[in-house]
Amino acid sequence: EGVVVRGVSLLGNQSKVTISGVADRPGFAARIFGALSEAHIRVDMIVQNVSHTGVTDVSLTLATEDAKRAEDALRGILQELAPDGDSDEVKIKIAAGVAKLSVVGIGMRSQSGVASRLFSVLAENGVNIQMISTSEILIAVTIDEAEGKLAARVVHDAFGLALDPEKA
Amino acid sequence: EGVVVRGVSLLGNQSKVTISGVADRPGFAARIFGALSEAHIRVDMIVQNVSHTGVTDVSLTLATEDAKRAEDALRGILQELAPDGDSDEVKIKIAAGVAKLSVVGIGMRSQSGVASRLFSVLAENGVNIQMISTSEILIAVTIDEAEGKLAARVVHDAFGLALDPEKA
Ligand SMILES: C[C@@H](O)[C@H](N)C(=O)O
Ligand SMILES: C[C@@H](O)[C@H](N)C(=O)O
Repeated sequence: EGVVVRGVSLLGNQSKVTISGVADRPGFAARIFGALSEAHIRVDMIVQNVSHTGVTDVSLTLATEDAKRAEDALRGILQELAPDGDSDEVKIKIAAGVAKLSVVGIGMRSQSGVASRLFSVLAENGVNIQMISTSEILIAVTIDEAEGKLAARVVHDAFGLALDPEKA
Repeated sequence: EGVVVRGVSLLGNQSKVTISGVADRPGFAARIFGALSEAHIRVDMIVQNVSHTGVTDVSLTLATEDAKRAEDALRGILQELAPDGDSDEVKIKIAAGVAKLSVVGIGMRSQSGVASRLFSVLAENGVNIQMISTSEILIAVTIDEAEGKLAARVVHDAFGLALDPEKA
């Protein structure tokens, strides 16, 4: 299918921050990232899936050393993110020990082939996929950092590639 | 922060397919994309957020003309995706009329600034953000296709850019 996979990289020392119960109406994603931007917090991945019953989760990954500052910036606005503007239903959850594994390629528009191979290799090695975020040239997954080295090795082998540890 | 936003593109005629209730254990993402790959279905975005109570949603976008074939490929394996391997809790939902708006840049690692501006511009114009998927060089959101032209115009203006309608 003309896909060329060019590299695999692993970014460690990440934490994932998930805000659940965010109102699925205009303005709420802006509020979250406005607060983070004002606090000068560098964010890596942002993932949001579709909503159920008018609310959804918004997750982001960042360096674990910045997680506390991100939490402080977000705690202040949590209640505003609820559909009624004032609920205890909006929660924030932070988990350290996350690694991001990225497969970079070109021509990955018909991604199901590369994605399916990547996900199969991880599955065969017992590595759970926590989050998935893709673009035309990149498939990124977050996994448990404890499985990071194993995952990077088996994916590198599966695609016959050189491993390129990403400098965080 | 050294970020350069280089272009905005809009991809129309997309549908989003969401499989909900997928077991959050190794092998399930592989099963989904294996089935799609075997049916030669071209997938654009893949988005998966963290799980709650051991299950999560896996969403993908693709050309609306391919949505029916994707649904057929997935219906056959739905029950296998449940935590107990045999449940009626796994559902598939397909919605047409989706557009993907992408902002391409370099140096977007500290993405909260660009993301916050993109999300604010959309919010100010009443455009709801359905899904978000990012990488270091790209922030992609899915929105209602009916708001696609408006969204592309206001984002292009906000970043002072030339609009580049992506050829699907
Ligand atoms: C959930 C959040 O992304 C919301 N849909 C918004 O547009 O801001
Ligand atoms: C939900 C799905 O991604 C699962 N965690 C897997 O690894 O296959």
